[in-house]
Amino acid sequence: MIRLRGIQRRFVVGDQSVHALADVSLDITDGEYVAIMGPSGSGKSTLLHVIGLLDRPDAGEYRLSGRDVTTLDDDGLAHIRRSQIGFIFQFFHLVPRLSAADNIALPLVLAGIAPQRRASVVARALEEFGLMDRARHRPDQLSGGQRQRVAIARATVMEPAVLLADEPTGNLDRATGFEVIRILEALTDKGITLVMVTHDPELGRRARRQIHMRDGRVVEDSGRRQ
Amino acid sequence: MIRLRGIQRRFVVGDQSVHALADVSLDITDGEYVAIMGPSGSGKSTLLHVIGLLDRPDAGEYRLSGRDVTTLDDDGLAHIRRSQIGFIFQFFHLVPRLSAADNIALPLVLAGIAPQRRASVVARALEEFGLMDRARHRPDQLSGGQRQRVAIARATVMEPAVLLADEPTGNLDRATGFEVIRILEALTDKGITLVMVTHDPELGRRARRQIHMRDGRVVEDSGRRQ
Ligand SMILES: Nc1ncnc2c1ncn2[C@@H]1O[C@H](COP(=O)(O)OP(=O)(O)OP(=O)(O)O)[C@@H](O)[C@H]1O
Ligand SMILES: Nc1ncnc2c1ncn2[C@@H]1O[C@H](COP(=O)(O)OP(=O)(O)OP(=O)(O)O)[C@@H](O)[C@H]1O
Ligand SMILES: [Mg+2]
Ligand SMILES: [Mg+2]
Repeated sequence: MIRLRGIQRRFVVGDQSVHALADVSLDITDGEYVAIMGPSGSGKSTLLHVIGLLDRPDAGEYRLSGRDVTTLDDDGLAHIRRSQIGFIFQFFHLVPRLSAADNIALPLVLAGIAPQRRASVVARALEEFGLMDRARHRPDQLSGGQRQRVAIARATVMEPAVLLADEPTGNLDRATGFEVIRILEALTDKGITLVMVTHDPELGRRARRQIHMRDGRVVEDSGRRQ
Repeated sequence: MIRLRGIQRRFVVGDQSVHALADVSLDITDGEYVAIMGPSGSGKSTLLHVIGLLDRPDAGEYRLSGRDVTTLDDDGLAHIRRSQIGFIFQFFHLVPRLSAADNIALPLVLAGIAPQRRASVVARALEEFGLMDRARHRPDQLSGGQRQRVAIARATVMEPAVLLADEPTGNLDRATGFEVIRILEALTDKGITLVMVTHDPELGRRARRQIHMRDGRVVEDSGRRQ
């Protein structure tokens, strides 16, 4: 379903060139549960953004469900993102002026879900993530871990085919973190593909497959068939 | 050195009142190394902000080095913060338009340190935190863990008497996280008071004293003398 070949992503700062991704090739099949790990700065977030169609590679090929997505224009990418991909950002990117409930509702609004159905779906998400008495709080009125949970609820509320999670428990205590991971793993039982970046080796071990990165490359892959 | 008695901090959202801190009393002596732990939303960041003079309690008393700081005006608080307190924020609060090097230099500029001395202090901090080839990058050109390290470098560059760290390793891999913790702990050898909020029980155990919070209260304190 996710097929990357020779992916390169470079950034230029001043006269310095950073190879955030250097020749990454990868296959992730439908419904797979993959952990991506590696040192700070090794390219994990960049890889997740390329997979999530939020960033275009400078070279290489990316086929999503058999389709070459590198040839799509911005509208084409936005359409696929909205219908197939849920993204949990490392730093959440919540809408500052919207309440927790309205942030979670956003994908439902964009999908044209009717208000009554939206309200019940959002209520269920708030309950699942322990946010029921924070529904009206805006992000700046929430703790770090509460914001993280709003970001996770927003990304999962449409049960997307592909769920990309960048450090989803980085701001959560152990117990809350495990509750969240159980919710995400329950989605894989429904056939959702889950790709999780994590610094926590204990969380990484729970995935069926572990990919390790260093300096923009995949240096280890427990699921590689070669 | 840090003496809190009956500290209350309430937030009002709509018609709901949140008791972020409910009757917190605490003594932290000079040079102590304390970990603050507890579930998401339990009041850890709020407590750290009150201690760091970034937030005023609604009730209760706070003496810092014997002085009642609740009676100070904003300028008075700013003066003490700048001269005595280093704060590592849960979400960093770096200046978007400044490079990593200039973000780290900020406390030195505010303290009137001469440019030549500043440059050597900043160079040493960049090296210590593995950021030498990211000196010119702005925050949006850095990975999550790189931003976190810039925030830590900025807070420690003046070797403040009190260092307050809110989840300083939340975005760091294990190895980088331990390097950072070793740097922070080395500061306690110089007599600096270190108060660290952490979700990582393994990091919490390294502190000489562990304080646990729940629902805005201190529910456990391994260092309490009563
Ligand atoms: N916009 C940018 N401009 C320049 N360099 C960038 C940019 N974004 C990322 N980088 C660099 O690319 C490298 C990979 O960044 P990335 O955010 O993917 O790392 P990461 O593995 O997610 O790290 P972390 O674990 O710290 O979050 C880093 O060294 C970073 O400095
Ligand atoms: N500005 C605010 N307005 C309203 N409520 C707030 C505000 N700031 C914090 N709160 C609430 O106060 C409580 C404590 O927040 P705090 O940020 O101190 O928690 P925390 O222990 O740091 O949590 P985390 O581990 O998730 O970072 C939370 O329930 C939060 O929703
Ligand atoms: Mg990252
Ligand atoms: Mg917090």
